[in-house]
Amino acid sequence: QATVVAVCAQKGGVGKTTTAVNLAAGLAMYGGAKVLLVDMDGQGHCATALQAELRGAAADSLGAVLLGRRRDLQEIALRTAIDGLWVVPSDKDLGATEGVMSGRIGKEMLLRSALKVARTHYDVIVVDCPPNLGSLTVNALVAADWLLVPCDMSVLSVEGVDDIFDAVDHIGETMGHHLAVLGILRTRYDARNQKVNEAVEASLARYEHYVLPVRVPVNTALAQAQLAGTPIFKYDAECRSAVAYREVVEEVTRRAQMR
Amino acid sequence: QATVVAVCAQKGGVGKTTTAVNLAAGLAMYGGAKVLLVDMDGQGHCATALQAELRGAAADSLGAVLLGRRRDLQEIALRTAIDGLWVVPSDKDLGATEGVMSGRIGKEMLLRSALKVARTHYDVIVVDCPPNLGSLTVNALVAADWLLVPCDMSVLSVEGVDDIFDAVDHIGETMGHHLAVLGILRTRYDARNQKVNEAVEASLARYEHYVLPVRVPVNTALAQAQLAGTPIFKYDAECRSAVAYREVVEEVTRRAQMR
Ligand SMILES: Nc1ncnc2c1ncn2[C@@H]1O[C@H](COP(=O)(O)OP(=O)(O)OP(=O)(O)O)[C@@H](O)[C@H]1O
Ligand SMILES: Nc1ncnc2c1ncn2[C@@H]1O[C@H](COP(=O)(O)OP(=O)(O)OP(=O)(O)O)[C@@H](O)[C@H]1O
Ligand SMILES: [Mg+2]
Ligand SMILES: [Mg+2]
Repeated sequence: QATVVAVCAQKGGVGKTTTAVNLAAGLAMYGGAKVLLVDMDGQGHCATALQAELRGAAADSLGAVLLGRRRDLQEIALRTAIDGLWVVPSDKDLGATEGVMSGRIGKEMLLRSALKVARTHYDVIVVDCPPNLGSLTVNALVAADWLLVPCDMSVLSVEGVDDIFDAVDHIGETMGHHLAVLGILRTRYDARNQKVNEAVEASLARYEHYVLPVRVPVNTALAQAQLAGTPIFKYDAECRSAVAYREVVEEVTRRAQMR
Repeated sequence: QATVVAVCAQKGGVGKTTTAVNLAAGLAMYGGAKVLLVDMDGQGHCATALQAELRGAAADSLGAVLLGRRRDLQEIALRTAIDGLWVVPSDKDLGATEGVMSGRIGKEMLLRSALKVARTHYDVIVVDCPPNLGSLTVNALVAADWLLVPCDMSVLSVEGVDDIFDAVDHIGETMGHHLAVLGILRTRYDARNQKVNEAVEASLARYEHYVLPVRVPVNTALAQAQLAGTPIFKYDAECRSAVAYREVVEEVTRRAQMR
């Protein structure tokens, strides 16, 4: 059975996609795992960030699978040039699909049932989420075993962390699904911003053991890798953010007791 | 009649709130205008970024006004310590309200009618939007005369610009509401990121005359000002981003033919 990790944050632009893509690629490249990356964000940025690696074209849309026209998410997964990494791209109509989903019985379980078979064929499934706590994110949380919360070093990002923890508690109470929090990943860390860093660290202190020891530094190589359509490890394996994301892969593997 | 400017971008974290707050404050402080800042994003970050300036507490929630329990948005506007600047904070339940709104006749016009009276009391109304093209953003577009699109210097942000232009066209065709595009504002500009900057500028070339001449540089003072809960002009009036946002105020005033 695969371990499912949802990468969520209500705040926009904190590095959800950057983390989901590089975590999935790193687990395949360094962990030897068979990994499925699922993009539940209608922006479709997982595919953009892995543009150069994708092979083939999707047989149908993610929306079609979520609405039950196809039973198994694997049917629309794309192979990549990276051994062990497969991607389910999102589709631009996911926003409209969300409206249709809201009328379905068990509307929060659609992704979870679409992954039922896939879970027996992969070691890890990583799910990228949109910047909100709407039904696509709820579907990801209900399908997941673990939650990883990227948070950049800003007061606006820290504020949203409480909301996602509340959502996890709420899903536990109302749906009986007990997702574990893998951790909070500090992104865009710049040692020079002392004043704001101190305020953020002080706010995160209440989540102490959840805050991952590794911080992803501000590093332009990440945006350059996205321009090239490849993970940071293939773009510049020794840059500071590649080193950090390798540590993220190790820390996630340890905390989620993978293999 | 007030000029209404919606600040929208589907991409998260590109500086919508930072721009909406500093544009609204700048129009009041330097343009001598009476300005209402409306926060249509459930994250509520306009209030966070102006925490130190807000006076008094909201009589009711934005959701209550949108759903018609109160007729006029001014009833819940908060005064600030900045002469001429008033703020309608969002509320955490805006996400749930969005669900209720979708069942209402004229669901896209709720903000527009809530602003009907306010438009006769202000010179400018600035609306901050969430990172999606859902019904709260559509409400902002239908209520607005002008659209300002922040876009940071990354391939992922540029990709979403097409979608917002499509949404504007769609609103024109289906609702007969012809919103004008004020422009695209480049944010987080860092001259050192030559490779990505060139790619972004090449992608934006098709929007040529829409791209505002001023670029907002990467500047940690903006996050520091948000930590202090005050606009950049009060935090550090001579820093690079304060200079840039003063130019944004001038450019917006010129393009939207304000007084
Ligand atoms: N550590 C970092 N250093 C520098 N830039 C970064 C870093 N992490 C992410 N970025 C850049 O910041 C931007 C936002 O990152 P990303 O798109 O991954 O965030 P997101 O949370 O997925 O956004 P959204 O809320 O729109 O889904 C991207 O342009 C990305 O290249
Ligand atoms: N020019 C800039 N230089 C440095 N940091 C910036 C700049 N503009 C914005 N920021 C920071 O980037 C983060 C994102 O900005 P902001 O929250 O305004 O974006 P947003 O588009 O409103 O995000 P969301 O999609 O979550 O609503 C904030 O922490 C802000 O302080
Ligand atoms: Mg993303
Ligand atoms: Mg915002």
